[in-house]
Amino acid sequence: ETRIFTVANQKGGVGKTTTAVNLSAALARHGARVLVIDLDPQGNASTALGVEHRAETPSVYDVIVGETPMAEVVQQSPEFPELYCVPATIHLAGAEIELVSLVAREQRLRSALTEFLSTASPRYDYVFIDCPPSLGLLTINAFVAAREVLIPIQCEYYALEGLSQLLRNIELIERHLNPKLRVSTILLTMFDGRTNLAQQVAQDVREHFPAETLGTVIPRSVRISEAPSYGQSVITYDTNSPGSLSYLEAAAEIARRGE
Amino acid sequence: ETRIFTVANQKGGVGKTTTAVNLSAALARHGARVLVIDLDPQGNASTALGVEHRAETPSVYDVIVGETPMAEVVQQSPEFPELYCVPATIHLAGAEIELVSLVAREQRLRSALTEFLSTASPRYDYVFIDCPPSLGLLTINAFVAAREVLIPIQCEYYALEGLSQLLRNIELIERHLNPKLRVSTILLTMFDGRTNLAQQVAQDVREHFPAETLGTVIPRSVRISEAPSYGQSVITYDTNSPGSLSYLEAAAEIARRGE
Ligand SMILES: Nc1ncnc2c1ncn2[C@@H]1O[C@H](COP(=O)(O)OP(=O)(O)OP(=O)(O)O)[C@@H](O)[C@H]1O
Ligand SMILES: Nc1ncnc2c1ncn2[C@@H]1O[C@H](COP(=O)(O)OP(=O)(O)OP(=O)(O)O)[C@@H](O)[C@H]1O
Ligand SMILES: [Mg+2]
Ligand SMILES: [Mg+2]
Repeated sequence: ETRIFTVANQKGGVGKTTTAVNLSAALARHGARVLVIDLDPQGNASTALGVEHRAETPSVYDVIVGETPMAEVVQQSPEFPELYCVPATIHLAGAEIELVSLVAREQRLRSALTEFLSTASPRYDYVFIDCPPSLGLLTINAFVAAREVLIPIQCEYYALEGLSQLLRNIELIERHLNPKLRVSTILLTMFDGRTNLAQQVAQDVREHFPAETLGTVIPRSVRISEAPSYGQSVITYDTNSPGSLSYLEAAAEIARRGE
Repeated sequence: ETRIFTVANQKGGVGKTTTAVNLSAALARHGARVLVIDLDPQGNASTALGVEHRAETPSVYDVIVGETPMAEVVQQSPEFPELYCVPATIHLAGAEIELVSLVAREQRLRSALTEFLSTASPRYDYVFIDCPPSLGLLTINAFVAAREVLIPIQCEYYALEGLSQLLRNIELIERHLNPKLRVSTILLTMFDGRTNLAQQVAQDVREHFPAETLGTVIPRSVRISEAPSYGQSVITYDTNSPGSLSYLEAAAEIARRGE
């Protein structure tokens, strides 16, 4: 069965996009068929995957606010033959307010994705939905469409402040809109082992979420932050760098957990 | 006249909170009377300023969704005698949806702030409004209430992607809701001089916005990210660290520009 992840955390700049892009690339490198859905109006994931997303490009906006079938907007990423992306364009910026008054406003992504996956051939192994840094209707659509939540947590002080709010929101969605949803994976990002702060945050998170927190930790690495300026994942930009190897390891760990 | 800044950028994790808190502390250290309004449901600025913001604490939510006068929720920060804060609590998370159907939904913060400043004695010299990483009704309220916009820009690749969207939104507000609003200040943050990427982004930003971009650049510094875990600004946490000195310099530059 296709594993569908929502990559979410309303705290900004924690590595949601970087994680969605690099885990997807790592899995696709090993032959898995992977789809990334970019739900962030800034379109950072679309940029990092090297796909077209100018204003007139067919995008996820047309799928959730219009009724365009997802198959018509999916693009292949130049990164790997098995890596695909539903891009985000600037139109998505108005989607939250537009969705408020639409019928089935929380489920529009789920219906579009269910239809797409049921007819896709060959089958997709993974879907990663990259969310904006908020808990509005776009992120709610992602929670309703997914089965698993992946929470990137930056090893910084503010990381834990918003976590309980995020978990409460996920519980609400589980109870009212998507009983299958569960927080399956927590990934520690931007870990700088030289600072006490990072070690403390990492320890705190492991103590609170021992089962969900991956053993693999993503280090702070300049190569990771340089890759998107070339329209590449760090996996292709610098395969043997610590940043790339850590995402390859995290992808392997996620794949193993799903068996 | 009181200078009122909105600290905004819908890109997450670029240093909005860190900038609002540390500039305010730097100005207050030199005797200016400063108010920080925390408009982020995560309440990071409230935490960093060491003020109470548990769920039952009177907060900015009561001011903009209820009709509580701002004077009743303002708290003094333990950081400096001249530093005050209107805290954010968890209730703010629902405010965007609640505001949608309220009368004068974009102007509720402006009316509350105008009333507060007109009766405050002594007068406030500066107000900084810390925004969440989105362009929803909370950030719109901040744009309507302010006269100046301060945009922190992280010296990373994605920094420039969302900028044109932000500037377009500010222009819309200026045209329809607040003709006095202008982007007065751009501050480069988390600058790591060892990387080409940071130098390129800084150069790009200065070329596009020569007048607005401050000469002072905020370096990436662990002391800055450690300070909030002690409920302090970096100004009091480690006054002579590069991070603190850069915020003191940036504050002086902003003060000079306003003369
Ligand atoms: N492990 C890492 N090491 C160094 N830099 C990183 C790392 N992970 C992400 N970054 C950089 O940090 C910044 C924030 O990461 P990213 O944009 O992925 O976060 P996000 O959670 O998607 O942000 P937003 O909340 O705006 O959507 C980016 O400039 C990115 O290149
Ligand atoms: N100059 C700096 N050097 C090192 N770390 C920094 C610096 N400025 C901010 N940080 C850290 O980076 C993270 C992001 O900063 P901050 O929370 O201020 O950004 P923000 O734009 O307010 O985020 P959000 O979009 O979630 O509101 C925080 O953990 C903060 O401590
Ligand atoms: Mg992102
Ligand atoms: Mg913030």
